[in-house]
Amino acid sequence: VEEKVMTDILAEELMISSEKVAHVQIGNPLEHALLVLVQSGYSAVPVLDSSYKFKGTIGKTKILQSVLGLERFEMEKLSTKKVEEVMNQDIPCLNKKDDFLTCLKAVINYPFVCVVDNEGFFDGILTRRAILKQLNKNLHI
Amino acid sequence: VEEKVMTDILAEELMISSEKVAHVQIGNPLEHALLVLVQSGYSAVPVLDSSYKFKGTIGKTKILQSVLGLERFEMEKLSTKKVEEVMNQDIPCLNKKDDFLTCLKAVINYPFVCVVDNEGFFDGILTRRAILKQLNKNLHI
Ligand SMILES: Nc1ncnc2c1ncn2[C@@H]1O[C@@H]2COP(=O)(O)O[C@H]3[C@@H](O)[C@H](n4cnc5c(N)ncnc54)O[C@@H]3COP(=O)(O)O[C@H]2[C@H]1O
Ligand SMILES: Nc1ncnc2c1ncn2[C@@H]1O[C@@H]2COP(=O)(O)O[C@H]3[C@@H](O)[C@H](n4cnc5c(N)ncnc54)O[C@@H]3COP(=O)(O)O[C@H]2[C@H]1O
Repeated sequence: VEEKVMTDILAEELMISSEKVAHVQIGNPLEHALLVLVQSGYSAVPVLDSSYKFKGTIGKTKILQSVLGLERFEMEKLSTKKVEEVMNQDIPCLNKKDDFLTCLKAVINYPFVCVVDNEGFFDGILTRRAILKQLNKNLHI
Repeated sequence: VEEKVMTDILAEELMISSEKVAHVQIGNPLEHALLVLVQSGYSAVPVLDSSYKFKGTIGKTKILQSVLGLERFEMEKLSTKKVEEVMNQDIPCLNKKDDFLTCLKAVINYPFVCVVDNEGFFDGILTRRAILKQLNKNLHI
């Protein structure tokens, strides 16, 4: 098993860089966020502010839970509610220089983790798929 | 690296067994399926028939895409559309005796894979989290 190779890999080599990441802006209404999620097909995406700083993540579950009434999904409420009201802010982040094992541990409980620089600017996302592909490459048994 | 330990692990040791897996029935209307998904919080779950045979998977994305009209999400259509109209049937399955590497390869492109016996009965699901936790345990560098 090529352990040395794996420990040399950094987050920045495995991450999907920011320009390829679908995201929403913190001020957007939930209606726009849900449209981005349904059209892109992603279950959750990062939330950024207007200067591209990382703010949180938002997913279909939280959006739909926020409009689930006693009788039906009250979709009309999506145009008045904002992303910042339902986004998830307690997600761990990575730095692009973090090593492979740090990345692996980060994605155990999260399908993706945001890679953020020291000033909070969004660099990209590190996905479980990227970690699993790398592990599959390195584990020749 | 404890490779021998990893290669001895089978799908049945890592899977979430069927009684703990949220699922929907093939004949259910999409309205019920979406409710199960939003209330459980899962982005997708297995679809079974009345004899608990595995039929496919269904997720929020496909359900919402199927009712996205030009102007709005046409949620009223969810009560007439059925699970079998939008479920995903081309997903690979595993057998409970499949080894660790087979499981790892299976979850590279799927957040979870269904474990099914020779007659097509549903045994459980193998998730990316279970694979990542095992890898984290075994990779002491
Ligand atoms: N358009 C597509 N083409 C091919 N495969 C697709 C796909 N959309 C989803 N998948 C597959 O489904 C997995 C789960 O996607 P999900 O949207 O739930 O969860 C995704 C999504 O929330 C987020 N994500 C991934 N790529 C993204 C991107 N370019 N922009 C924004 N978010 C992204 O990271 C999570 C984990 O992604 P990961 O790649 O590990 O795992 C993905 C990937 O294996
Ligand atoms: N109630 C909860 N408690 C704690 N953590 C939670 C959670 N719901 C979701 N998560 C976390 O979020 C990940 C993605 O969940 P998702 O629902 O998109 O995607 C899930 C879902 O589609 C399915 N799944 C997992 N457990 C399930 C269950 N008991 N019944 C039905 N489907 C399940 O397998 C996918 C991958 O699951 P995995 O565990 O690898 O990864 C999960 C887990 O790390």
